[in-house]
Amino acid sequence: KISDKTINRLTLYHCILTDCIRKGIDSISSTTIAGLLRIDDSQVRKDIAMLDNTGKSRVGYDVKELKSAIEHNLAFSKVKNVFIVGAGNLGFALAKYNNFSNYGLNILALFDNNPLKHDVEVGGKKVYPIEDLKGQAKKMDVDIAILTVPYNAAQQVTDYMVEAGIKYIWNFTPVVLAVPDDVQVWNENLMGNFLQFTYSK
Amino acid sequence: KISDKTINRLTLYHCILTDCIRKGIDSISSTTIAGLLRIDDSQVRKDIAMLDNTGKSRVGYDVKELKSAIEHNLAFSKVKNVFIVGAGNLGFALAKYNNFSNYGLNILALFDNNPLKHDVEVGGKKVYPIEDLKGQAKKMDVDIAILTVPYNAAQQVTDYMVEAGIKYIWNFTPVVLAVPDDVQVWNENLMGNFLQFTYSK
Ligand SMILES: NC(=O)c1ccc[n+]([C@@H]2O[C@H](COP(=O)([O-])OP(=O)(O)OC[C@H]3O[C@@H](n4cnc5c(N)ncnc54)[C@H](O)[C@@H]3O)[C@@H](O)[C@H]2O)c1
Ligand SMILES: NC(=O)c1ccc[n+]([C@@H]2O[C@H](COP(=O)([O-])OP(=O)(O)OC[C@H]3O[C@@H](n4cnc5c(N)ncnc54)[C@H](O)[C@@H]3O)[C@@H](O)[C@H]2O)c1
Repeated sequence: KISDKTINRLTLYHCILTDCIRKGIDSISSTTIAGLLRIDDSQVRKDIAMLDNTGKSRVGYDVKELKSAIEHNLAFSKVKNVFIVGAGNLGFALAKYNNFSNYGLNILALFDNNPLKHDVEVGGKKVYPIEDLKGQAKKMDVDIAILTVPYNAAQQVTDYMVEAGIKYIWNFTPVVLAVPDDVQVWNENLMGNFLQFTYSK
Repeated sequence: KISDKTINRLTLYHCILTDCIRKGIDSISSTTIAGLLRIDDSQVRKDIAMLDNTGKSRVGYDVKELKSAIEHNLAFSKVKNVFIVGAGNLGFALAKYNNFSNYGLNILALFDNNPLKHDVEVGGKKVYPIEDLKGQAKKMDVDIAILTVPYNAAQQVTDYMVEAGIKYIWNFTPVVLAVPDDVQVWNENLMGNFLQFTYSK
């Protein structure tokens, strides 16, 4: 099992490798990766050694092989079908973003309680009334939801999603959600990140 | 100095406390906070003990006092003036979001190279041509930027921002940016977070 911190680093290595491929660079050293991320070279080598491949030559790692090793170990190809609940500014931006599918994140539909949004198409995906969530979750076999409703609807909508069989909630709202033990929540704490980033300014 | 992980936890406690105030709850125990976040009660008590106030009574912490202690220790009131560079889907969603200012994040303007976006107003903020960045950064005394341009413009725009005096870049693009030593970058690794969240599914 790969730790959270390592998954975070491996996805950033993957960004660097994707960039190398765009620029036609075939091999890269751990020192180059470490320098770009301002982390220890030994940490990069340790992370890569954990992956089951990585053709290492005298001049460094093979870019294409390392990239596919990361994709394999982090299950990029495992399709994760997802609903977006709350088709507002943030929900729309996430729905229109077509890079998610490269990581296996497959947004199937959006849900909203505002009738003006129903039947609108965003990034090729339909906006359904929130009442349809349970039926559509069963029909499309979805148990992951991205929550982008306002703070004052967050807990109530969460209760509704849990009842509809949602087991994983990627929470963008500034509310810490109360859920049963068998439901996982990831709090996308954007403000916490910003405060960490600017704290020592 | 408060560690990154602690800042992350304190901002989540702040969300819980804000919710309590909305519901008219006056005091809260560390066990309740720990239960909501699925972390150790002793961790919560240790974090709170580090803050310089926290009226602790027999029934728990005083909600209002604890909330303002967190705001004080994390410098919510220190105004952080920020530009958004890349006025697309994500840039617009961030600009329209009015909760940022509660944490001291003050978005002053957006910049974009698409002439169709110039002079548009988003959330009360103007979109300027990217060429105006240097002049506006000096005029408004801004050295923090949120980067929301496409991946293929990320490095070039970063070079331009660094030249314009930007010292802190909150990077939403999937590109690891090369910057001089005196510039700080925070990679908002949304895909890394999603993979961590669904890895063990
Ligand atoms: N926009 C950002 O940049 C940003 C940044 C950080 C966090 N957030 C958080 O993300 C969430 C969404 O933000 P936004 O800016 O997109 O808000 P928004 O107001 O633009 O969108 C919210 C959407 O949720 C829908 N909605 C409201 N109540 C609902 C209910 N009971 N059931 C179903 N849908 C419902 C609304 O109709 C609307 O379409 C908020 O909680 C916000 O705090 C946003
Ligand atoms: N939308 C999302 O949900 C999401 C999620 C994760 C990451 N991202 C990343 O955030 C970035 C923005 O995504 P988006 O969906 O808003 O894209 P978008 O295409 O909607 O917006 C990009 C904006 O950048 C502007 N731009 C392009 N080149 C520029 C340049 N040289 N100088 C100044 N402005 C320039 C464009 O005119 C456009 O307005 C991308 O790098 C994307 O990978 C987006």
